[in-house]
Formats: sequence, structure tokens, C-alpha cells
Amino acid sequence: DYAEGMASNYFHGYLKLTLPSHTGHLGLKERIELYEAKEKVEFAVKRLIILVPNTMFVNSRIESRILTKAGVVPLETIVKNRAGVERPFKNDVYKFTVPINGTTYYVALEGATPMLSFFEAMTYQPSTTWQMKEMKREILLKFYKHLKKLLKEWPPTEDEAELVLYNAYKSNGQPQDVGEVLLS
Amino acid sequence: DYAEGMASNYFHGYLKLTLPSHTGHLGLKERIELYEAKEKVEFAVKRLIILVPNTMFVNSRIESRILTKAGVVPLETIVKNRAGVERPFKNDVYKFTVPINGTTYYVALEGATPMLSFFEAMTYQPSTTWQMKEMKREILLKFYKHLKKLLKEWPPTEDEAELVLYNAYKSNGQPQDVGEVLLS
Ligand SMILES: Nc1nc(=O)c2ncn([C@@H]3O[C@@H]4COP(=O)(O)O[C@H]5[C@@H](O)[C@H](n6cnc7c(N)ncnc76)O[C@@H]5COP(=O)(O)O[C@@H]3[C@@H]4O)c2[nH]1
Repeated sequence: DYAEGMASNYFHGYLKLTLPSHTGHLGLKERIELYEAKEKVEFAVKRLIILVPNTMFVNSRIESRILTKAGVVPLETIVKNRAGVERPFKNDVYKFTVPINGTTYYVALEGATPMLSFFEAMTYQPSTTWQMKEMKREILLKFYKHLKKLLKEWPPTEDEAELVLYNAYKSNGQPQDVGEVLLS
Repeated sequence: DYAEGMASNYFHGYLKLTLPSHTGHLGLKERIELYEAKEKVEFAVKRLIILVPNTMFVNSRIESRILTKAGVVPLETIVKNRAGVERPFKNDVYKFTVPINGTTYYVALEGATPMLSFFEAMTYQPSTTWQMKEMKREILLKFYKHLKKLLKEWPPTEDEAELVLYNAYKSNGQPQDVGEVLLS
């Protein structure tokens, strides 16, 4: 199945490879704890937050009234030998611009890249049928459910990522603010 | 179709993004030419060589009697804003350990990662049916053909990559040497 295959490639080619600790690098939780100690900050949650908007499209730069990357150091890049390349994997960190109960919270955040690549593929192909577009919602939900299952059933990844499924637009047609989605 | 979808994600999420020149970075050909001028070496071909073995499996480190990465500088890393992350993309360079007509040739080389992730997914799942395994060859060929088509039909990528489809084992059961595959 196509949607489950995308979830599976994302799990095997990226999340399972980089989130848990392996010989050669620390797991995500530990990298966040090191970051907190070094930068003297606090993360809202010690997991990778993966945005899964219903439009499948995440901007190249995440824009929000209450989140910023300006002046925020990324997580330490890890390098894995993958198919002949010493491949770098990097996660960026954002911080809330509004304190919550007096604390400025930080978060490791990114969009679900397979969905973005799929969106681009569908938009690029003139022959994308209306059926494919109809199936977009079904593909999104299958991807989300299968990915959730894979992460949960592999103990080393179980607590390392959090998928956030949301509507990219509010009912009034205005774009949803990612920061507000995270706070809700 | 799943195989074509993987080729399409590979094209949109990686090759189309990184091979041609874009605002912010040079195309692969130009990066190779800069490298040649700086390191005073010659590349066998000014393209990214993408290995597509019939086993779908490429070792984390490519092993060959006649190719080495030891002491070889990689291509310059490029950074692209992708779904909220300033993501690094890096290509490694190998050189032939035997001169050819008196020249030591260099080559930008890597395995087709979507095939590797797919292979891992199939091996991980206890429920992978024998039908899936039967389909492996079909999936491989469909992936290869569709990727070739996508690269060719987008002029900025047309001459930037070369797919090398080959048998991972010789007819006598011995593993095929990647370096020898490239020379043949
Ligand atoms: N956010 C994010 N950061 C990453 O570093 C990363 N690396 C992979 N992925 C996603 O995981 C999945 C499995 O990866 P795989 O390597 O099999 O396919 C990848 C891989 O074959 C190729 N590719 C992408 N980035 C690179 C890269 N830096 N070097 C080589 N190949 C790459 O193009 C495919 C599609 O990439 P994305 O569409 O960005 O999403 C991938 C994919 O959905 C990532 N997602």
C-alpha cells in the first residue's frame, strides 16, 4: 500500500536510524537533555515534533506568531553511514516567543517530509487525476496511522517522536498558526 | 503505484532539489568543476552516480578493490530549507585506486537510498509475504525506469545523475565489485 510504504520508508530511512541512541551517537532525548544543560533552557517536550498538516504542505520555513528559530541553536548534527555516504542528519529547534507560566519553552520541530515530497509529486504531474486528489485525505490518514503504529511498536522510537495531525486552515479559511496548534 | 511513488519521492525530495543550481547553491556539475580545480583532480564523469543493485541493498560503506574514499574530500555540503529545517545535503567522492590511461579518476557515488529503506522495511516485517519478495524484481525495475524518466524529462536534472542498475552477485555467486561495475 502506497501510504503505508511512505510511512515505512520514513521510519526505516530516518526515524528508526536517527531517533534512538546507536553506537556513534546519542538518542534524541539525550541530545535534548545535553542541549538543555548547555543552553540553560527547557524543552516543552523531549521528543521530535513532526507536523502532519492535512494539506501535506509544510513551508520551507515554519511561520508562526508565537514560534521563532531566530537565534536558536539547532540540535547537534549526527552523521550516519548510509549507502556509501557519511550522511548528516540535522534537527532544528524553535522557541515560543510567549512565556508559558513564566517559562520560554523550546521544541524540536519539523514537517513530515514524505508528505511534502508526495504533495510536490502530485502537483508536478499534469496527469494527476482527480481521483488521486480525492485520495489525498485517505493517503494522509493511512500514512499517519501506520507511522504511529511503527513508532509505537519499536521500543527505541516509542517515546522519541510525536506526530501532530492538524488542519492547515481554520474554519474561517485563515491559515492555522503552528505554534497555536502545539499549545492546544 | 508504490515503486513509481518511491522514484517520485526520491526525485522531488532530493535529486530535483539538490542536483540543479538553485538560488543559494551551485548545481552538481559546477560543484564538481570547482572541486576539480581546487583539488587538481579529474572526475570520470560530471554526474552523481547512483547505484541500483538488484538486491536493493547497498552497504553502509561501499567496498571495492579498486575504489576508495580514504583521504578523499567530499563535495561541498549544501543546505536547503525543507519543511522547517535548514537541512544539509552531502555527496561523497571516491577515487579509483588504479590509474586508467595514467589518470586517477574521481567519482561522486552513492547507493539509491529509497531502495535500501524499502529493503529494510521488507526484512523487518515478519508478515512480508512471499508475494512481496516475488515482486521485489518488478519493484526494482519500475523504480529504475520511472526515476530515469523523471530525471530525463526535467532538463535541469537530465545530465546531472546516472543510474547504474547491476547484479550484486556474479553468476558464480561472488559479490560484484562496484568499481568494476563502473568500469565496465
Ligand atoms: N526531515 C527529514 N530529514 C532527513 O534528514 C531525512 N532523511 C530522510 N528523510 C525522509 O525519510 C524517508 C526515507 O528516507 P530515504 O533515505 O529512504 O529516502 C530519501 C532519500 O532516498 C533521498 N534523500 C533525501 N535526503 C537525502 C540525502 N541527504 N542524501 C541522500 N539521499 C537523500 O530522497 C528520499 C526522499 O527524501 P524525503 O522526502 O526528504 O524524505 C525522506 C523519506 O521519506 C528525512 N526527513
